[in-house]
Amino acid sequence: TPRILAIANQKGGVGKTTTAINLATALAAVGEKVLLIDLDPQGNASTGLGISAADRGVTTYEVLSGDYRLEAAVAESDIPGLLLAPAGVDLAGAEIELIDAERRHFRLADAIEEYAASEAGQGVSYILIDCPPSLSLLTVNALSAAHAVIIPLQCEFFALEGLSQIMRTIETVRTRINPALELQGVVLTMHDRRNKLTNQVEDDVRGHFGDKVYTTVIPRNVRISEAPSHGKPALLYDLKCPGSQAYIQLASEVIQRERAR
Amino acid sequence: TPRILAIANQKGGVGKTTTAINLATALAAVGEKVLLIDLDPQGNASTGLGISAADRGVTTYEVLSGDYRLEAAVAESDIPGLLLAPAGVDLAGAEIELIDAERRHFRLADAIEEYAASEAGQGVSYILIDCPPSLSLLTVNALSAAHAVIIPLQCEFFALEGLSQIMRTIETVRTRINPALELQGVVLTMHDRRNKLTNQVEDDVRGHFGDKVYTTVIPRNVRISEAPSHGKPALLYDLKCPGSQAYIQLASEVIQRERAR
Ligand SMILES: Nc1ncnc2c1ncn2[C@@H]1O[C@H](COP(=O)(O)OP(=O)(O)OP(=O)(O)O)[C@@H](O)[C@H]1O
Ligand SMILES: Nc1ncnc2c1ncn2[C@@H]1O[C@H](COP(=O)(O)OP(=O)(O)OP(=O)(O)O)[C@@H](O)[C@H]1O
Ligand SMILES: [Mg+2]
Ligand SMILES: [Mg+2]
Repeated sequence: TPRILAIANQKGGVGKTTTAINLATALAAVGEKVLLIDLDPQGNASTGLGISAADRGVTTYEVLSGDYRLEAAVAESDIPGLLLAPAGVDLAGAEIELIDAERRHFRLADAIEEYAASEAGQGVSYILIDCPPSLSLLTVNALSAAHAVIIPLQCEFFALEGLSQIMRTIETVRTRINPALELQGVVLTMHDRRNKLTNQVEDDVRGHFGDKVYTTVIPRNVRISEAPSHGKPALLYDLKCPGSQAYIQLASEVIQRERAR
Repeated sequence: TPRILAIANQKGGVGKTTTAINLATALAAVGEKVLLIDLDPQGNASTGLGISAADRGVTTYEVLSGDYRLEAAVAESDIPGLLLAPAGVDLAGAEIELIDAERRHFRLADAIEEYAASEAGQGVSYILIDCPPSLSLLTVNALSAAHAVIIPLQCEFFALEGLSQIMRTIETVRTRINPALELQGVVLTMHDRRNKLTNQVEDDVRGHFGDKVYTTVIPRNVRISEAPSHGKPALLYDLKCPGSQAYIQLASEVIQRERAR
């Protein structure tokens, strides 16, 4: 059955979507079969893979609300071995709409379990979930479904301040909802070696979290932020750029950690 | 009575808090009396003004839940003329807790109205509200209370993609809840003239929104991101840096627009 990884951090703009898209692509590039689930009402992971709002059929909103099975939302991307379940803007209303629903924390977990057991889900080895910048029902659904969490951390002060909140939330979900949930790791993003603040944040995080922090850091690299306007992951837009190379390295570190479990 | 400006954008990491802190400080520096309301459970605006989580008494959470009047949450900052109503982490639960509450969209508007009419609220000329990266009840409360919205827009593709969502939300709040709500303007943040993407985004936004976009742009400036780790606005940390100068210029543009109404 697939390994399910949530890409989560309530701090905004830290590189969750960028990590979800490029890590998923790098895993597909080394032969894994990957499903990327876009759980953010902004739908940036869907657009970043070239699937515009107009092209999306069934979205993760209809999956959470119980109207469709996950299989109905899963579409091929332009990348061999990479599937996408796109987001819809109406996801923003899910928190309120599911207030009295049965198993409202497990809607995604149940949908993934059914998909993984179905014909369509055979062969999928990784499921990555891109989360919105909040700790609301959507992120809790992702954490309830996941085996492990990857936390992208921008090398900035406000992002560092928020790390304890996401760590507490992971702990709460582990004790109350999903005892299997682990922290796979923290990945430093938009890392700029020349910047004093970057180095202070890195020292601080490695000091506190030790080898939970990946050796790989993702450098600030303009090619990464240009790629989504072409509807492509950075790996397709510019494979040789420092950002793409870092995500390829991160993928091999993620696989190593999975193998070492 | 005070002019109420919401600083809002559901896209994460676009510079909402940085704009709220530094615009509030710049307005106070030219003699306005300003109250900054932190409505984000992350509490970055509170920390950025030097008020750590441990030092906060009554927070905006207790104001929204009706336990305290806004006056009880308002504290002096280190900056003359700048007051702060700090956020608490429990704000994250407000959406669910207020699901059946009376006037749940107007809790903040009602609290501000009462404060503005009270002894304590006399003389306050501007109220700025820092919003979280979502379009949930907290942001709707800010938009329901506000006379106008300032939208910080990072010069990146995903941020541009999200602009239509916040515009739609403003329109919905205006037609259903708060007919007085206007868009004061869009401010381009983390602007880097040497970066092709920055220039494309700027051309696109100025093309669509014309003079709704402030002439002032906020340059990407490392001094801005260093300031919060010292608990100070950029204007106090390094007044001469390009970022601080841009926020001073933005403040005068905001005042001009207010006068021209
Ligand atoms: N390593 C990098 N170098 C340069 N730009 C980057 C890098 N990583 C991400 N970006 C850019 O920074 C912005 C924020 O990244 P992204 O949207 O992936 O963050 P997020 O955490 O998903 O944001 P949100 O909280 O809104 O979901 C995007 O415009 C993205 O293109
Ligand atoms: N002009 C700038 N130059 C350099 N860094 C900046 C600039 N503006 C903001 N930053 C940094 O970028 C990061 C994101 O900014 P900020 O936290 O203000 O955004 P936000 O929209 O409030 O984020 P959130 O969506 O999480 O509330 C912060 O670490 C901040 O210090
Ligand atoms: Mg994202
Ligand atoms: Mg903020």
